[in-house]
Amino acid sequence: SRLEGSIKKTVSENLVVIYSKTWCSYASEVKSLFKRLGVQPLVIELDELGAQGPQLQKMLGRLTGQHTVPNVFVGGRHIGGCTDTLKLYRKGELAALLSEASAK
Amino acid sequence: SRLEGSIKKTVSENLVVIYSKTWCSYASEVKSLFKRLGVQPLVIELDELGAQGPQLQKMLGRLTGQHTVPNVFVGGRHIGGCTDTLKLYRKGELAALLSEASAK
Ligand SMILES: N[C@@H](CCC(=O)N[C@@H](CS)C(=O)NCC(=O)O)C(=O)O
Ligand SMILES: N[C@@H](CCC(=O)N[C@@H](CS)C(=O)NCC(=O)O)C(=O)O
Ligand code: FES
Repeated sequence: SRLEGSIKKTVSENLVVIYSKTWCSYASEVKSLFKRLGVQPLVIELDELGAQGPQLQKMLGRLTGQHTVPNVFVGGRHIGGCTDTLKLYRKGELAALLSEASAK
Repeated sequence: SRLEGSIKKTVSENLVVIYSKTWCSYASEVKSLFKRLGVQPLVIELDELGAQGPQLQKMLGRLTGQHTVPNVFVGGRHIGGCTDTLKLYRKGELAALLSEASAK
């Protein structure tokens, strides 16, 4: 579908993509984590897209198995939500993913 | 007002009151914190109250200066949001507040 295609294009063309909601503190945490790492993520605020927001969230759920926000992609790869991202960061794996993806 | 009166009554009559939203992970964190402490908080889900939800949230903002959720009261005292509650917990002050308030 067009929606699925646009998501795949977005996550493949941007080092870090965060599907987010403006009011959500978990989303704020991942946004500031990447900023601290010197990365400017592409942030898509699902609550600012009118009717398209819920549609996007539903399609993301279908594509990734994750129906919640924040929904985080690095180098085109789905890495998960806030907890997953922080876990990778603490293990040192996030930095590795970022450098590997930015080298491509 | 009636709304202000009902909030004051609610927080004075219940050891722990959490104004929450069902989808919010910060709210989930404080709810499970109190459960781990053996306390059964009174949880008011603002997103399940129809039009009254935003009204309550606004009045809480006026009364406490805090416009966000979760909004946490212990022993009738406003203690803050998720971050504030966790801070008090780590300092050991939350347990003290709880025992002091439950002794009354
Ligand atoms: N463990 C997940 C929790 C994700 C979660 O529950 N997100 C909430 C917001 S904090 C959510 O998406 N709720 C449903 C919604 O907003 O549509 C994470 O770390 O990201
Ligand atoms: N630092 C605060 C953050 C509170 C916050 O930003 N809460 C968000 C949800 S996570 C909120 O209330 N957003 C506006 C809304 O939902 O009406 C805390 O620890 O509780
Ligand atoms: S909405 Fe509160 S943490 Fe996401």
